[in-house]
Amino acid sequence: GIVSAPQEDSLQGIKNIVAVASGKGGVGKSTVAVNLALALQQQGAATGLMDSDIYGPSIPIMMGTRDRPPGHRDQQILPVLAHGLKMMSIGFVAPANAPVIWRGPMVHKIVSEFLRNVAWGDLDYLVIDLPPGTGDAQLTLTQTAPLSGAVVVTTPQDVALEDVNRAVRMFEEVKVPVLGVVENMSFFSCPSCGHREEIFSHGGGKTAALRFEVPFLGEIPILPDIREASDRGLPIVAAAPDSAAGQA
Amino acid sequence: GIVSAPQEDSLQGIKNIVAVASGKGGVGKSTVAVNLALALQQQGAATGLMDSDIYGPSIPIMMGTRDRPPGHRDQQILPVLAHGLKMMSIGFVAPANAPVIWRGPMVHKIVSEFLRNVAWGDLDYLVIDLPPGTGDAQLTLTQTAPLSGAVVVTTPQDVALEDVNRAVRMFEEVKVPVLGVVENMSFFSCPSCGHREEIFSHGGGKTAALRFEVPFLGEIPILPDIREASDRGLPIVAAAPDSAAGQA
Ligand SMILES: Nc1ncnc2c1ncn2[C@@H]1O[C@H](COP(=O)(O)OP(=O)(O)O)[C@@H](O)[C@H]1O
Ligand SMILES: Nc1ncnc2c1ncn2[C@@H]1O[C@H](COP(=O)(O)OP(=O)(O)O)[C@@H](O)[C@H]1O
Ligand SMILES: [Zn+2]
Repeated sequence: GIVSAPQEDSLQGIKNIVAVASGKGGVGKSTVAVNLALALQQQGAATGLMDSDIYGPSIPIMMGTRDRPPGHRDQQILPVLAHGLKMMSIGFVAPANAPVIWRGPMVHKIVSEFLRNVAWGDLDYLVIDLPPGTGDAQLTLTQTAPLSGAVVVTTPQDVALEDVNRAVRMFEEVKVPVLGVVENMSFFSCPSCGHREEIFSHGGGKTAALRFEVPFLGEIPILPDIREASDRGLPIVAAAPDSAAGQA
Repeated sequence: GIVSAPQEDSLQGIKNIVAVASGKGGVGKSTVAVNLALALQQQGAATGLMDSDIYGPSIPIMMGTRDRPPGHRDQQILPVLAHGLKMMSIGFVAPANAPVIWRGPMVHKIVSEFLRNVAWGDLDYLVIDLPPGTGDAQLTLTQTAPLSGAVVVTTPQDVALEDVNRAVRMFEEVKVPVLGVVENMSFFSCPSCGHREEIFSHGGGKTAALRFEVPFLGEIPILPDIREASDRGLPIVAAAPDSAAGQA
């Protein structure tokens, strides 16, 4: 549930806020966040998706919604609507070919704006795509947004275990329940001969879940379709996020 | 060359400082940084490798040098020596199983310490593995370290173009020459049947180099050997970094 507090005006209609995190970048965290939000929406839940990665917003590209400046009404920002989701991302606001390097305090302000000043309305779930990694920005966000739970995304290799550890510890520190670990890019099956290659190793996500005593939500294999879908902005719903949807 | 300034004591013996950057995480930036440093050292250059990623230091693991606390002498930190390189990383200092979330100003102090207070000695090259992405931390580092040049690492997909754009723009803004773009995970050849799969698309790195008018340094295919080497800490030198070594 949500810790209720008087200043959380635009969050009051939201039943559950789920953060999607990763210990490091490039593991498919945004992909899983998009898939989770879509899976929940397809199960009939009113769902929102907030991109809190101010430096590298990928949600607008993945959802095929570039160049859609959000509207305003009664001093609130209106979320962008696509594929049945209400969304917000700096990618909708800042022009794509004027790359900006925001300084720290500005980033915090923008995220605060997205949480408190976007007309989210009544939602069963708001999925927050955290910035990749477990640094200052992530910690601040977990402390400012009332999170119901968090999903940690990882790739299978040994070196990723420490990253999962850091992410799980961060959520423990701020008392946010870890709903589980998703192992993405779990293996590759050659479309030509069926040979299975564990390009990035295999099983590290499951090992991490057991070791850090959190649920294992499942594996997503390396599928060129997923990358093509992200590139084209036509999201596909991959298998494992259904289990995350079940947990949330 | 290096902009000489009186306070840069421990950097004075260094001829070239090359930063390895990425617009987003997980593209293999640390892998390329390690490979570039090793390639330079194998060509006979006295080379150092500095891990400036305080939140997710991967250099100690990739170089097989965990649990090697650096020594001190005359109030300077001594770099850790391995595979012919002088190295520094927070991973050598902070215990592996006590994940710490450093707050912003502390990160800046640590990086400053690594630059100014490590006994680097006389080096032909110091390779700096920047944190992934193009945020506040990266911009600050490019402004505090006198960089001779930067290499940008990317993966091939369309969505990565914007990330390369941001990285190139950042270096232009601080007047650091971009030595070129490396396209990592460029394609996968099935070891069983030879089928070539462009898992993460192909050619985006080359497109980016042409579009942003910087040299294209080459492609590195997806090789399970690379991932295994990183996991085991026995670095292998991949092909493309030789061209980066040539440029530097
Ligand atoms: N299971 C998968 N198979 C193939 N490509 C994937 C898979 N998961 C993610 N990708 C691709 O990898 C890239 C990085 O994914 P992304 O979700 O942006 O990672 P992160 O948010 O962790 O940085 C994207 O191009 C995405 O489409
Ligand atoms: N060309 C490649 N083929 C296979 N695995 C790779 C390749 N490049 C990097 N990797 C693996 O991908 C993971 C991420 O690489 P890393 O260098 O840590 O990325 P970054 O520094 O950009 O986050 C590591 O496990 C690494 O061994
Ligand atoms: Zn095959």
